[in-house]
Amino acid sequence: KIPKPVARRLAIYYRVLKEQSKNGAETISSSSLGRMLDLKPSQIRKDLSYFGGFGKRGTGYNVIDLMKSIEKILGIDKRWNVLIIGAGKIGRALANYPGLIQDGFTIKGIVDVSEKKIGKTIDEHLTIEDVAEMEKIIRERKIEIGVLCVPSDVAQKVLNSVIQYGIKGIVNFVPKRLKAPKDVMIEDVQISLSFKALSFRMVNSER
Amino acid sequence: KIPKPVARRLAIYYRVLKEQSKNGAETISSSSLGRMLDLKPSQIRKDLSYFGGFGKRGTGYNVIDLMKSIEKILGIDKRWNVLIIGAGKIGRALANYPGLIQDGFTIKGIVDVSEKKIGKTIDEHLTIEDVAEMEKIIRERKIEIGVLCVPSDVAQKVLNSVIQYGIKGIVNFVPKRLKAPKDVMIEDVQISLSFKALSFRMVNSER
Ligand SMILES: NC(=O)c1ccc[n+]([C@@H]2O[C@H](COP(=O)([O-])OP(=O)(O)OC[C@H]3O[C@@H](n4cnc5c(N)ncnc54)[C@H](O)[C@@H]3O)[C@@H](O)[C@H]2O)c1
Ligand SMILES: NC(=O)c1ccc[n+]([C@@H]2O[C@H](COP(=O)([O-])OP(=O)(O)OC[C@H]3O[C@@H](n4cnc5c(N)ncnc54)[C@H](O)[C@@H]3O)[C@@H](O)[C@H]2O)c1
Repeated sequence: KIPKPVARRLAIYYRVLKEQSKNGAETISSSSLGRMLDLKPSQIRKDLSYFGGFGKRGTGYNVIDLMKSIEKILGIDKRWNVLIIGAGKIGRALANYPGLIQDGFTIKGIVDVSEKKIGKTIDEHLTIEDVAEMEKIIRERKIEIGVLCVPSDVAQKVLNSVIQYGIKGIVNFVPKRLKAPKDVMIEDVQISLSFKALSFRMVNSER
Repeated sequence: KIPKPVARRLAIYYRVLKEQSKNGAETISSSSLGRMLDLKPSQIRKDLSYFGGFGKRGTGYNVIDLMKSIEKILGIDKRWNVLIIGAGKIGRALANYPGLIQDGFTIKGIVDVSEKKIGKTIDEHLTIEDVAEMEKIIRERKIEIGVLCVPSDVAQKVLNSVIQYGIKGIVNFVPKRLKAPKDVMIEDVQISLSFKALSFRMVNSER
């Protein structure tokens, strides 16, 4: 079993591997991966060995093979149907962000409560719909992941109804620890962590 | 010296400590912190011992003392002046987000290139200004951190000018690895990592 911190690093390696493969690289060494990510090559080799990703002496790892293995471990070798709840600034920024679709997360819908927003198009595939239709949308479009982009005061209520309609995975942007049954996974996004990671590096004037 | 992964965990503990302190808790044990964050108490005790954060047997850690120590380590015991570059969806969501100010990151300005946006107010303290004024804003308001919320195709150019005006720390939302001199720290925000962390947990049906 792969520990969560290792999985998080594999997701970071994956982005670099994707870039490398786009630039035509067939192999990559742990030392050049280490240089790009400011990590020790020994840490990278240890992480990759969790699933039998072994480099050949002198040539390194096969980029495509590594990507395929990481996709399977992270569960992104399949498509996930995603619903965004809350078509405000964050919700619409995510709906427009090609990075999610490229990694296997397809935005199948975006809902809101505001009359002014319902009916507005985001792009040719996506129009803001009424949150009252959520149950039907989750069932008909086989939604597996909900993204909470609503104000704090309604977050728990919205989460309760999303769970009631059968969703088991949540990406939560609301800065509040929300309660859910044991079989529902919630992943909290805290953008302020990146700011703290930066201030830590600046006061320690690290690389 | 504290390793980066430990610093990242300290930032996560900090948010829970802040909540606990708001709810009036004076002490907290590593086991209750562990339950809230789904981490092993031994990992928490190890992390906190890096800076001499020791709990007393039976009563645990003093919440305020821990917060003060973590603030110092993460460099959030001081105020950072922040400039947001790009007043689009992400930029405006950050400008409106109280979580940043609470953690010591004060948004001192937000700039854009679009005539339609320049002059629009965000709230009573903040109005979108012209990116052409950036050099003056960075100097007069002693900006230390720049937040890149611009399209990919202009990101490197915008970064070069921000660095030229003396900024040493960047939070980057643009999905591109940007080049900067060694003394400039860039912290990449990848929201899709949270989606991958979720899909990993869902396929491994972890807690
Ligand atoms: N995690 C972070 O680091 C971070 C950063 C910025 C913002 N945020 C949070 O993300 C959330 C969204 O932020 P934003 O800037 O996009 O806010 P916003 O006000 O622009 O958007 C919120 C949207 O939710 C809609 N809404 C309200 N009640 C609803 C309901 N019951 N069902 C469906 N939609 C509903 C509103 O109509 C609005 O369109 C907020 O909770 C904010 O605090 C988090
Ligand atoms: N990291 C992530 O996970 C993630 C998620 C969503 C979006 N994004 C990225 O964040 C960036 C912003 O996204 P958005 O949805 O807010 O886009 P947006 O189009 O809503 O906003 C971009 C803003 O930048 C302004 N701009 C363009 N050139 C400029 C310049 N030279 N100087 C100053 N401002 C300039 C535009 O006028 C616009 O207001 C994009 O690069 C997007 O790919 C990243």
